[in-house]
Amino acid sequence: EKAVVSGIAFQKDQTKISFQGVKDSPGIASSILGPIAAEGIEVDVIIQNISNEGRTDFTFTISSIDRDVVEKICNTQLQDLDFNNLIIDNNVGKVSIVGVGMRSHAGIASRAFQALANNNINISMISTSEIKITLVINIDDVNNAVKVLHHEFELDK
Amino acid sequence: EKAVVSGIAFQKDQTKISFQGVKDSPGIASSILGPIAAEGIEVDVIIQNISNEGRTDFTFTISSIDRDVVEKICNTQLQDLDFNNLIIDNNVGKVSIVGVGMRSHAGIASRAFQALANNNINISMISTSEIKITLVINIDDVNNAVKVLHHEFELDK
Ligand SMILES: C[C@@H](O)[C@H](N)C(=O)O
Ligand SMILES: C[C@@H](O)[C@H](N)C(=O)O
Repeated sequence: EKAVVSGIAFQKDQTKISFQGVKDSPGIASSILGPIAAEGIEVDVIIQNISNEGRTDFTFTISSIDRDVVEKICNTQLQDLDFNNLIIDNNVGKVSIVGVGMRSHAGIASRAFQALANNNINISMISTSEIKITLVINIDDVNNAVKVLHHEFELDK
Repeated sequence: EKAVVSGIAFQKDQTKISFQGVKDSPGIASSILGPIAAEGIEVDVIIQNISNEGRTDFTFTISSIDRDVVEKICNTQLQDLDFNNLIIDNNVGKVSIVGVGMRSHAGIASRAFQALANNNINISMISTSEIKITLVINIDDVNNAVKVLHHEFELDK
């Protein structure tokens, strides 16, 4: 599968919610997302990495419009959840490299990471699929990141 | 966008590589993936969550066939990388809920998480996109997870 980058998408109106240090046991992910889903909130990226000493971070992004509703759920229905720290951050932007065959080419992801590094843009979260590499970055870096990635993948021709 | 689950995909031949405690600064993601991409290794899921006290975990999955080559890269080209712990785990399976509109419906993800929880299947890693919810789980749980998710999304009719 030859990788072909077809475009760079971005969003600037995102809020990141992270429950840090949740227990890594069955039912935790559903207990966090359940009340949010019940409100019909659109959740974008969901990321959870492997646990360390039985705990892990469960992070997701929502549209900033939904921040107040979700914050209220966190402080009411989720107040009894066992976690170390809750982070709610509005300074979140997202850039995605869209194409086909993205997965089979670590080269595409590696080029994207390198191009951002050369421009001193830090990557806060990473999530990939066959058609997309999604990077959560600081909202102030979004414009520059889009330019850098357009250039790297020669989409500005 | 109405969410429609069209199928459940799974893979059992995956190996998980996790650099725990890497510095959260520009260039780190590229320095890890660069040497692996240079060998033409196909990398599947890449996951990185937000950092905690300036460090985070960078995790990815590869096909188990490539384990030895990647392990050698970790022990040679990546030996000078600043990290706390390297995990290489073969007991890794992957199930994906495939469809359209997945992102806009936290309900789909929440139902999947709940169904797995009800069957005592623990979720080790989570990565989502519009067309797919990818869950990394223990290889021993893959068969049961596929059955449970087929039933939950009425794909077994
Ligand atoms: C942390 C959370 O994902 C947990 N492992 C679960 O299965 O729900
Ligand atoms: C950890 C790694 O992703 C780092 N933040 C980078 O931008 O490369």
